[in-house]
Amino acid sequence: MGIIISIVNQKGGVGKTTTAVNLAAGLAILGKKVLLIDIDPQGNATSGLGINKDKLEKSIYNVFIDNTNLENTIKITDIDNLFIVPANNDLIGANVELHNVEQREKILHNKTERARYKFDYIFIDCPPSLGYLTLNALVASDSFLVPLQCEFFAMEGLAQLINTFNLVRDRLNQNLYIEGILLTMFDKDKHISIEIEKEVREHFKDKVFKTTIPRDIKLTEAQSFGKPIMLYNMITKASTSYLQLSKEVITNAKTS
Amino acid sequence: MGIIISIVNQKGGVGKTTTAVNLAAGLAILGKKVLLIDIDPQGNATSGLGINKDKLEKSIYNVFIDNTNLENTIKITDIDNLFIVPANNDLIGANVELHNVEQREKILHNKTERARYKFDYIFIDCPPSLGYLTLNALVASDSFLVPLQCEFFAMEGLAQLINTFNLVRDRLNQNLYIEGILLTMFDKDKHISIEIEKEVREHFKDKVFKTTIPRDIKLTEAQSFGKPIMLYNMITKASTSYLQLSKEVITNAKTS
Ligand SMILES: Nc1ncnc2c1ncn2[C@@H]1O[C@H](COP(=O)(O)OP(=O)(O)OP(=O)(O)O)[C@@H](O)[C@H]1O
Ligand SMILES: Nc1ncnc2c1ncn2[C@@H]1O[C@H](COP(=O)(O)OP(=O)(O)OP(=O)(O)O)[C@@H](O)[C@H]1O
Ligand SMILES: [Mg+2]
Ligand SMILES: [Mg+2]
Repeated sequence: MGIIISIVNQKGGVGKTTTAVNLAAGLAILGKKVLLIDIDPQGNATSGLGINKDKLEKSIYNVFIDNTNLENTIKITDIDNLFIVPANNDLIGANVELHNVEQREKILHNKTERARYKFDYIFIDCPPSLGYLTLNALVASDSFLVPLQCEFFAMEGLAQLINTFNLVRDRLNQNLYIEGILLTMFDKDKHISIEIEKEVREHFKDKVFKTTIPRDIKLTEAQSFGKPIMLYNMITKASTSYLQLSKEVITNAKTS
Repeated sequence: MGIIISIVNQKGGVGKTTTAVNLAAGLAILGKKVLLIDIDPQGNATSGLGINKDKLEKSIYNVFIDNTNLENTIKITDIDNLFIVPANNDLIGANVELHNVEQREKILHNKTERARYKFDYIFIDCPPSLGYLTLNALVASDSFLVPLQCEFFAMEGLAQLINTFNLVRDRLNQNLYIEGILLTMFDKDKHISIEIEKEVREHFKDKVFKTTIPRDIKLTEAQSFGKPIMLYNMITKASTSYLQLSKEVITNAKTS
């Protein structure tokens, strides 16, 4: 049975998509069967894996709004073992369209249950907000992973995110747990990065991944070519970090 | 009569709040009377100006939801001439709460009209989404400023943002125009920054500010002290760039 992990943080630009794409690719390269579900109207995970958003017949929008099965939207990627449910701009109106729908926060949960039998890991890349789309992801998930930029504003949002997690766990998904906090864009030469890392590790202890992701412009370059970092430049530090993170996620799954 | 400018981009982490705070501070230092309205539930502009979000009696939430006058929420900042309407987590539910309200996209417009007579510039810092809050900002504004990170995913969202602008202009605010596109986190040593600048200037021509904002960790440090960059470190390149941008905005206002 595969596990479902949401990549969540309402703070914008902290590395949610970059982590979703490269962690999913890392696990696929290590032999796991992986599905990445893009529920962000920006569709960055979709284009980050080289899929043309303008030529999609079906996307996650159809799963949310016209009851299409998840299986009918799954596309292959350049990496064996890695599949994606794409997103595009159609999803922009979903927050409003879902407002008057019965059990609007459980739609994704009902649609993803069957996929657990086909994949070892299912990741959900969330938009930078705590609306119905992100709520759907948290209800559908076993756990959630929080990319955290080592900067001041990113720390501010953490308390709010933990509040939301507690609400979802108490009311909608009792078994939801935190997969971990991942420090991204870490720059060991900047005082603020070191300071924030210390604070986060003291506060959240073993909930923080041992792996940190360094700031590396090659990640952005890889995205402009629609490739995960391992296919763009295997020897860069960001590539080895994301592979290391993949191994850490596998180890955690075994021991939890 | 003051002009109202929204700082908008649904892509997260591109420098909306950093621009809102430092451009507002720059204009205040140059002698203009400036109001900054924070409509992002994260409240980063509020804490970026040193205001404690947990001790607010009234915030922008009250303006949206219980018809409080904007004037009753305005607070002073460390800078003469610069005032703020703060935001906090209360605003998280606003997208849903506004759904069944009459003329939900015109609330902010009706509340800000009087403030034009007291301020030379009114800026609105928006969240990273195109929901009711951002819609309210675009309807209330004369123009909008788009911070654009010089990276691939940021370019992707631009087409969608221009679509939304056209929709708002055609249906809700005929006079809305683009104040400009601002290149942020610009790194002249990175090939991808140079490439994206060239593409954006070719495509958007005089709609792109001449001033670009360099990547500078001092901006993040200043935020952790709740200060605009000019109060934290006046001689850094980011400080001179935001002052230069302030002058460019003043010049544009004279000639348009
Ligand atoms: N470790 C890193 N080093 C350098 N740049 C990075 C790193 N991680 C992400 N980036 C860049 O930072 C920007 C933001 O990353 P990304 O889009 O993954 O964040 P996000 O949290 O998904 O954003 P959003 O909130 O808009 O969904 C991107 O342009 C990406 O290329
Ligand atoms: N020119 C710059 N150089 C270096 N860091 C910057 C620069 N501008 C912004 N930052 C940092 O990048 C992060 C994102 O900036 P900011 O929070 O202003 O973006 P935003 O678009 O308002 O994000 P959100 O979408 O969450 O509202 C912050 O931690 C900020 O300190
Ligand atoms: Mg993203
Ligand atoms: Mg912001």
